[in-house]
This record gives sequence, structure tokens and C-alpha cells, in this order.
Amino acid sequence: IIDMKDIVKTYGKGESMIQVLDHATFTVQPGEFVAVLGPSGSGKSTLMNLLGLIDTYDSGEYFLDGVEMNQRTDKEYAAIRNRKIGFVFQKFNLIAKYTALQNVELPLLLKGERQRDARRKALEMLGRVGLSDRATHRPSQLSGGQQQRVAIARALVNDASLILADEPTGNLDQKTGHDVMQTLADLHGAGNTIVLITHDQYVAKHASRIVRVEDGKITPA
Amino acid sequence: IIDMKDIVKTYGKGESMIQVLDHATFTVQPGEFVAVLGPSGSGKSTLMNLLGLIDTYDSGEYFLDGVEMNQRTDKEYAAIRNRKIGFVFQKFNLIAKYTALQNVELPLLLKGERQRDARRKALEMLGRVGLSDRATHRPSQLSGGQQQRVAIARALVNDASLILADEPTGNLDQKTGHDVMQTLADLHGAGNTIVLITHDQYVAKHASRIVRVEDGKITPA
Ligand SMILES: Nc1ncnc2c1ncn2[C@@H]1O[C@H](COP(=O)(O)OP(=O)(O)OP(=O)(O)O)[C@@H](O)[C@H]1O
Ligand SMILES: Nc1ncnc2c1ncn2[C@@H]1O[C@H](COP(=O)(O)OP(=O)(O)OP(=O)(O)O)[C@@H](O)[C@H]1O
Ligand SMILES: [Mg+2]
Ligand SMILES: [Mg+2]
Repeated sequence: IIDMKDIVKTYGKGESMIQVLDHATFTVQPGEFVAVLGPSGSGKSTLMNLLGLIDTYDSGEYFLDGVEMNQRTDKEYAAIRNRKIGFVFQKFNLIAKYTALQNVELPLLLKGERQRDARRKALEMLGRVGLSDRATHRPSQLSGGQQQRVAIARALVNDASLILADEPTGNLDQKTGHDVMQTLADLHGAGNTIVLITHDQYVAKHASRIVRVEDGKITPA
Repeated sequence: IIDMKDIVKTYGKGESMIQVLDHATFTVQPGEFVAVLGPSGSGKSTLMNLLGLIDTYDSGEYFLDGVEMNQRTDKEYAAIRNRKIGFVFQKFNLIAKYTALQNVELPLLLKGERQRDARRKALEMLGRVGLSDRATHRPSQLSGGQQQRVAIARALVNDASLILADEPTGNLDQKTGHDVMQTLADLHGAGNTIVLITHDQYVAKHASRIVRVEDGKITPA
């Protein structure tokens, strides 16, 4: 489902240029659950942004579901992302003036679902992350871990075939983190593909495979 | 150094009122290192915001260094906070248009230190969290864990007698998290008082005492 070859990604120019990914290669088969580990600042979120079509690479190839992802318009990227990918961002990226429920419904409404169906599915997903009683709160009225769970619910609500999760349990206590991992395991069992960044060894154990990002390369851990 | 009695803190009104802290009591002696645990949404960050004078309580008493903290002006709170408290926020709260270095210098400049001394201390603190080579980056040019480390450096740079840290290692890999805990242990050894919220059992082990926030109360763990 993911076929990345020889990817180069840099930031900055000239003297201050940083090469984050240095001819990196990364392949994921449909239905896999891959954990991505690596030191702080090594390029994990950068990799996820490329996979999720949030950012573009300088050179190399990225095939998503067999289709080449380079040289498309922003509009095409957004459409593919919305159909195929559920993304949990490291910094949650919730919409501040929307409630938790509105945030979670949004991907479904963007896909053209009816308000009634979107609302029902969003409420169910909020229930699954233990936030039914916070549905009408805005992000500023939620704890750090509650915001993280809303971001998780939003990423999972449209049952996308590829789920990208960037540190989804960093702000959660043991029990809540366990519930989230259980939800991801259920989705994996149902056939979804999951790529998950984590610094937590317990979380990494849920994966079917572990890779490490370091010095610009992606290698088996 | 901290003497909190019978603290009540609520959000919202009427039907949607949430009582986060329900006649909570919390005492910290000078030089202690206290870890605060508890479920997501239980009130840990709310407690820290009250301790750090970022927010006000509805009723009860809070004595910081023997001085009552209720009914002061915002200006007084800011002055006390700047002199006495170093705060690592759960969401980092860095200033987006400042570089890492400028963010870390800021508490010293606010205290009236000369630019030259502030710069030197800020550079040293950035070095201690492993970010000397990122000093001129802005937050948007830093990884999640790097932003977290800048927030830590900023909280520690003025060697405040009370350090409040809200989940300081949530986005850090094992090694970097270990380095941060070592830095906090050094400060504790030098006589600083530390109150630290964490979901990480390994981090909690560094504390001299552990408390738990649950159902609006604070109890020994
Ligand atoms: N816009 C940018 N300009 C310059 N450098 C950047 C920019 N964005 C990220 N970087 C640098 O790229 C490197 C990789 O960042 P990335 O966010 O991918 O790391 P990460 O592995 O996710 O780290 P963490 O575990 O701390 O979240 C970091 O060293 C960071 O400083
Ligand atoms: N402005 C607000 N209005 C209404 N409710 C709020 C507001 N801010 C926080 N809350 C609620 O108060 C409760 C406590 O929040 P707090 O941020 O202190 O939790 P926490 O223990 O830090 O959680 P976490 O471990 O997830 O960071 C949460 O249930 C949250 O929904
Ligand atoms: Mg990251
Ligand atoms: Mg919190």
C-alpha cells in the first residue's frame, strides 16, 4: 500500500540546510501494523507528513496504492488524503472554534456524507475514546489527553484504509492509552493498515513490524 | 513552600458545571520532588495552573512561600510567577515568532537581566537539553520533542525555587527523556522544589513522593 524509494527531504538552504531524509526507502504491505521509532528530531513526523501528503519530497518516488504521488495539485492531494488516510497529528491540530463532535464529524462531511450519518458515527467514535460527555466542549475546554483522544477519534471516524498516527498516546494515562491501542488493534484486525510513530515500547509491541528512523534512513529495528 | 487547603475549582455554569477540584488539599515542603499522577481529564493541569498562578480558584486557600495568593492583581501574579516559578506547559506554549534562543532568554530579560547574561545562560540551557544546533530555529522549524525541550529549557533557565512541569517527557525518546530527568534530578539535588505531572511510571520513580489526582481530590498514591 505504501512504496517509498530513495526519498530525499531537506529543510533550509545553503549553510543552514538540514537533510532530514537521505535516500530513504520504506514499504508497507496492506494490512500491516508498523511502528516507527527513532530519536527526537530524527525525521519521523517528516516521514509521516510525506506519507499523508501533507508535505512534498525533494526527490525519489512515493506510490500510494500503486499510484505515484509526485507532481499533483494540492486539491488532488486533499481529495486522496480525505478518502484514503486517517491522520493523528503529533500536535492534534484540532479546529479551535469547533466542538469535539464537530471536529470528529468533519472528515465525513468533507467526503459528502449526510449530516445525520456523520453525527451518528462521530458520536460513536467519541464514545469509543471515552469522551461522550465532552462532545460539546471546544478544544480549549478539554485536557491535553482529551484533545489527543478527539484527534484520534477524528482520524478513525471514516475507517480509512491507511491510518497514520503520530505519537497517539503521549498524553494519555495507562488505562486510556491501553483503550486507544485496543481500538487500533481492532482496526488492524479488520484489515486496516496502520503506521504509528511512538516512543513507548509498550505501544510498539502492538505492531506486526518495527522500523527505526535515524541519520536520514529507515531501517528494520 | 506550597500550602493548598480546601481548594474548589469548577468550570462552566448550571447544568454544564464541572467540578474539577473538590475541596482538595496539597502541601509541598521546600526541596521536595513530587510526582502527580491521575487519569486523563482528572484535573492535574488544572491543579498546576492554580499552583503557577495561571488561573484562580473559586474557594479555599493557597499559600506560596507563606504568602496568601488569593485576590491579587494579574500584574502581581505575573511578577511572583516570574521570580519564583519555572513552568513547563503541557502544550509547550512557545512564542511562534521567536527563535528557540529568544524563547529561552525571555524569562531572564523579563526579570531585568542584561541581554548578554541572558543570552549566555539561555545558550547553556539549550546545550543541556541537546539543542545548541537549533538555537536559531523557530518553533515551526522544530520537531515535537525539540519544542518540548525548548519549553523545558525556558522553564529552568532562571533557576526558580519552584519548578512545575506538566508532562515534560511526553514527546521524547528514551534517551532524551532520560537526559531531561537527569537535569531535573540535578536541580532537585541543588535544593529546588519540583512538582511534576506524568503518566510515565519511569519518570514518577525519580520523585521523592507521589500523589494522585482523582474525583476532585489529591491523595498519596
Ligand atoms: N520547517 C523546518 N525548517 C528547518 N528544519 C526543520 C523544519 N521542520 C523540521 N525541521 C527539523 O527536521 C528534523 C526532523 O523533524 P521531525 O519533526 O520529523 O522529527 P521527529 O522524529 O518527529 O522528532 P520528535 O520525536 O521530536 O517528534 C528536526 O531536527 C527538525 O529540527
Ligand atoms: N475551560 C474549560 N471549560 C470546561 N471544562 C474544562 C475546561 N478546561 C478543562 N476542563 C475540564 O476539566 C477537566 C480537567 O482538565 P485538566 O486539563 O486539568 O486534566 P488533566 O488531568 O491535566 O488531563 P490530561 O492527563 O488529559 O492532561 C477535564 O475533564 C476537562 O474536560
Ligand atoms: Mg515528531
Ligand atoms: Mg493535563
